[in-house]
Amino acid sequence: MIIPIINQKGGTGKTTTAINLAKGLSMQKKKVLLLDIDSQGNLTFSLGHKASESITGKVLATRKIEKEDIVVLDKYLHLIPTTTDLVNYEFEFIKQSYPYSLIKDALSTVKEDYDYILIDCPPSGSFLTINALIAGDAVLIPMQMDVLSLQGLEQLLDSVVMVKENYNPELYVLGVLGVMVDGRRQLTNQILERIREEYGLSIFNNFVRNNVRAAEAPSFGKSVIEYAPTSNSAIDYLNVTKEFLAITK
Amino acid sequence: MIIPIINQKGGTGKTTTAINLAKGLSMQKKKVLLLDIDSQGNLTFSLGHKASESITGKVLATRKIEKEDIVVLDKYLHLIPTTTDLVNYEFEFIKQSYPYSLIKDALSTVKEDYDYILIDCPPSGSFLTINALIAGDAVLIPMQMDVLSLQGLEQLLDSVVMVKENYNPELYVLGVLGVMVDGRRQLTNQILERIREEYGLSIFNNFVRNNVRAAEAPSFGKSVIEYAPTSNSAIDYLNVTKEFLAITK
Ligand SMILES: Nc1ncnc2c1ncn2[C@@H]1O[C@H](COP(=O)(O)OP(=O)(O)OP(=O)(O)O)[C@@H](O)[C@H]1O
Ligand SMILES: Nc1ncnc2c1ncn2[C@@H]1O[C@H](COP(=O)(O)OP(=O)(O)OP(=O)(O)O)[C@@H](O)[C@H]1O
Ligand SMILES: [Mg+2]
Ligand SMILES: [Mg+2]
Repeated sequence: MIIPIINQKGGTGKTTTAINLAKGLSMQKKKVLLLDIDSQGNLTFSLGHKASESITGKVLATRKIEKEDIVVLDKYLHLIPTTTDLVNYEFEFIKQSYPYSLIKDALSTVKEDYDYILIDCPPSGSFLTINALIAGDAVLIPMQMDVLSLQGLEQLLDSVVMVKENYNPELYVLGVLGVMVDGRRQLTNQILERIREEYGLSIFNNFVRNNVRAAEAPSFGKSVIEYAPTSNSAIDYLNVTKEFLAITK
Repeated sequence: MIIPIINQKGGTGKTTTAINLAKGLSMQKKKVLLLDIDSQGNLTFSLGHKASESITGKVLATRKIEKEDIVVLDKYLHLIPTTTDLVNYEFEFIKQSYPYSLIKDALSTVKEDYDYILIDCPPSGSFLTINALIAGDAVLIPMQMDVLSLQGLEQLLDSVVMVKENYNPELYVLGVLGVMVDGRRQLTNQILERIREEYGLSIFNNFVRNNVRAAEAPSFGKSVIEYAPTSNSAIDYLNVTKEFLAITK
């Protein structure tokens, strides 16, 4: 199953969610591929990997993934890494009118080998993001519980509708995942209310609390599940993994 | 003085800083123009303005700003608003190889009318961001105090160097502004340390604390300075304004 982890609003825990959900799933012996399509390469960096070139750019340009393109982090967790060169690849894709099916085509060469392919998306609504929506089966939307995040949700849903109508009718929203949630704020509940009533989207019952360990983990090149296994964020992500498995059975 | 408010890492308080610094400066009777170059239009939305089209896209396509393009919020605070159409404009600019001087050229038609022009940049390193760096006199970098933000700083400084060497030798970094700072975290001090030692950048003495009022303000279409004048974030931004004025005299 191909899952874009998507939100064009910046800093909403997409990368942190991609890493920790992937880690949680791999610990349950699900075969997981992580695809880093953010030219800033936070996912690649946060997993302690330094690529010599943007493998993502290369596999999208050629529309196939070969064995040597895949970084094996462990038996159940694989990665297609990127560097900042991906900016140049995206620039060329746009200039030369490449189709929006690059990610779908590239992933089709390996999708039988994995239970889940998680795509870490950049904070933008542009070319690569649309590509991810076209390739995806169901989108996971990590979101902060504030006003501008709600704005971002609205814009994202417009893109989902556009892709469903024109390219990928089977695409659906798996759910919204609350991240960096401060349960004491009234604003949190107001936003949750609006998501349910105005957009009718599923919201994960589990959410990820604001916890400094999650912010520290990238400097150790590890998921917070590995870096600080008893921390709130690690426990939250394990619970999110359990719920994710239940709703994607 | 043209000030790009820039950080390609997502969710680092760029828009919140653009609004509140602009508001603080206008309260000191400085003439300020805000330019929204983020196709998500958070700045435009957070100021309670709904544009019928992306004025930003239009003025960049024509490379001039006319009187009717400017939204007068009050006597000292003006805005060039955008809508999500800006995505389409940027797409065309790239496809048709427009030059990187669009923002510089457009702003040259009005820069004599303002003390400060603040440019709210999107979380990306792409076409419009490079444009903003080429147009800018000095960049202000709002940053969270965590590991991935440090990664973002490194990439941003590469862009600044590239622009200085090839287009705009006068460009400099005004300073890094800590936002959503949690003073209790050890991580905060570790990051501040790294910024000073590894990059030798100035850091504002004042920083903006994490405060829910700042997250609530956009739904009222106001700066947090107006929405919650006695809140920590309002006071922090007024102090930041005072420091900004001192260093840009
Ligand atoms: N639960 C959490 N508690 C505290 N900090 C967190 C948590 N989750 C993520 N962070 C930190 O917040 C910042 C933003 O998170 P992250 O980079 O995962 O978001 P993103 O949506 O991928 O951002 P971008 O839009 O830039 O790609 C990062 O520095 C990250 O380490
Ligand atoms: N001092 C603060 N305390 C609490 N929340 C804040 C503060 N400053 C900003 N926020 C909230 O954090 C979120 C991110 O801030 P903001 O949108 O200003 O960042 P940005 O860098 O412009 O994001 P993007 O990269 O998406 O453009 C917003 O919902 C905003 O309302
Ligand atoms: Mg990310
Ligand atoms: Mg913004």
